[in-house]
Amino acid sequence: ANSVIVIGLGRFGTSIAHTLFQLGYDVLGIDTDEKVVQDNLGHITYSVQADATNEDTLRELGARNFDAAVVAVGSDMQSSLMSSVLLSTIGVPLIIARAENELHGTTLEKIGVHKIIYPEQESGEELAHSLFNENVIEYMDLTLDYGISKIKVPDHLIGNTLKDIGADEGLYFTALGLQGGTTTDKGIAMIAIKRGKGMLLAPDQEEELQKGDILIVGAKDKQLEKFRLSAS
Amino acid sequence: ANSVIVIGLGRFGTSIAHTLFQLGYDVLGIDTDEKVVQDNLGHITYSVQADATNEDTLRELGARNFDAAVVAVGSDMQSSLMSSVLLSTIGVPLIIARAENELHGTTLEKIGVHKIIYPEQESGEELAHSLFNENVIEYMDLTLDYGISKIKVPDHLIGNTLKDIGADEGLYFTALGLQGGTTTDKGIAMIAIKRGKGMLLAPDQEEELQKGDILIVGAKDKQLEKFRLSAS
Ligand SMILES: Nc1ncnc2c1ncn2[C@@H]1O[C@H](COP(=O)(O)OP(=O)(O)OP(=O)(O)O)[C@@H](O)[C@H]1O
Ligand SMILES: Nc1ncnc2c1ncn2[C@@H]1O[C@H](COP(=O)(O)OP(=O)(O)OP(=O)(O)O)[C@@H](O)[C@H]1O
Repeated sequence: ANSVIVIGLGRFGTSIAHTLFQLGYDVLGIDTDEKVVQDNLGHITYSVQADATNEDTLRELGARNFDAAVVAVGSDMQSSLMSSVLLSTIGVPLIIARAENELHGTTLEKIGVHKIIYPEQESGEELAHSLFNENVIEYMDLTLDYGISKIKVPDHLIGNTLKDIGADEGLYFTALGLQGGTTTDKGIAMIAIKRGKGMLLAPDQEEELQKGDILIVGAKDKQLEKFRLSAS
Repeated sequence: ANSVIVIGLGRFGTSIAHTLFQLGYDVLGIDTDEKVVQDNLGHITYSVQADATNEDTLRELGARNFDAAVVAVGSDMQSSLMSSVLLSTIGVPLIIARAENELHGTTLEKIGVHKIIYPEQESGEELAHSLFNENVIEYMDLTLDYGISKIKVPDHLIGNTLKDIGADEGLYFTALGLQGGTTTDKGIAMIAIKRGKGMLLAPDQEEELQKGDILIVGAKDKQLEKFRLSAS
């Protein structure tokens, strides 16, 4: 899979388009709004001012040869539906569209859209799960009670080394590897420290936490709670 | 933490409010729009028609006693800013607000909002990472182009050892640790394999991938793409 058309370069469309481009895909962004098209130049492969509800335009842009299309038009439901029908007619193999509400979503499915996204609803659910964990920027569960968290370094841990705060040895990983892993009893695994634009993967014990650090930590839920709460 | 006020019951606000309620929190939802207030009755603890930019109203509703507040008003930036200032003045300990754009977000931070959410941008990035791959269950970005992905093991990799598929040595982590980390050039880091209810952390090179495995992989975006695409 190599190329994607993104129709509608609002916040949702722009964010998909830029991320896809950074992932190495060829991205053609289409929007009727000239300013928005200008803003995207250089951030994606091609940024074109055009009306995606015009079949000739889509065909001339080579829509038929793209691997996927994302219809990121939100509030203009008519444009969203029309572009989706055209993409389906033209034969783009994978069409994803965002929907304003369930009726819009159901309609999109009926006209051949393969996957429907509800951006606001999805971020709302996500936020609800991390609401009271303010230092926890993100959480990925691995098992029922073990997960990887992205945590802002708690103020009072700044200046401490990993050894001080009881994070496991960098060797932790290797030791685990040699034993074939499966240990969630060893405490906090400091997987990485994101600092500025860079990242320290498996930092060693002498590493000192600095202001602004973002910690990528693997730990059992209870250990994580202790770590964060001892952290606050 | 037990109770949350959600101001603005659009799609984002409604989704946070309902999810929080389902998670066991007490949720007070406030909106000026009567229909929206009606729709939420029964789905959250209290649903009230009120203007959140009115300080007396917020005080009468007991805002002071809530553990957190989410300002989910989006396009009405003035309402968003005013409610946020009031919540801060009233003393709600944790205030989270959604922002329409960076300027809005920066302004919210300046007036005391603790955490800013950009729903559309966040769903856009998330979608980009799983667009072509039903296999990517979840993605956590660490830096601009390096992230951790939770991936269903691709069928044709089953039976291969980590060595076969080019995942880095278990020693990868230690080597990095000794060098002080910052390497994102070494390829795919197989951080863990989730298998059944258990988890292998830093599995060694001889580990054979099995059907049903879920791989926790650290990699630069382009390497991840190659890994997954070679996978399909
Ligand atoms: N027919 C069309 N062809 C191309 N682009 C279109 C068409 N109709 C709308 N757009 C573009 O789609 C973009 C997104 O439109 P929308 O009205 O959904 O904005 P939005 O809801 O603010 O988006 P977001 O929430 O992603 O910021 C706009 O930039 C708009 O110009
Ligand atoms: N001062 C206010 N007090 C209470 N509710 C308000 C106030 N101002 C706006 N709202 C409500 O906030 C809700 C969200 O408003 P907004 O204009 O952001 O809609 P939206 O952008 O479509 O939201 P979403 O994207 O979450 O669906 C609306 O239901 C609106 O009635």
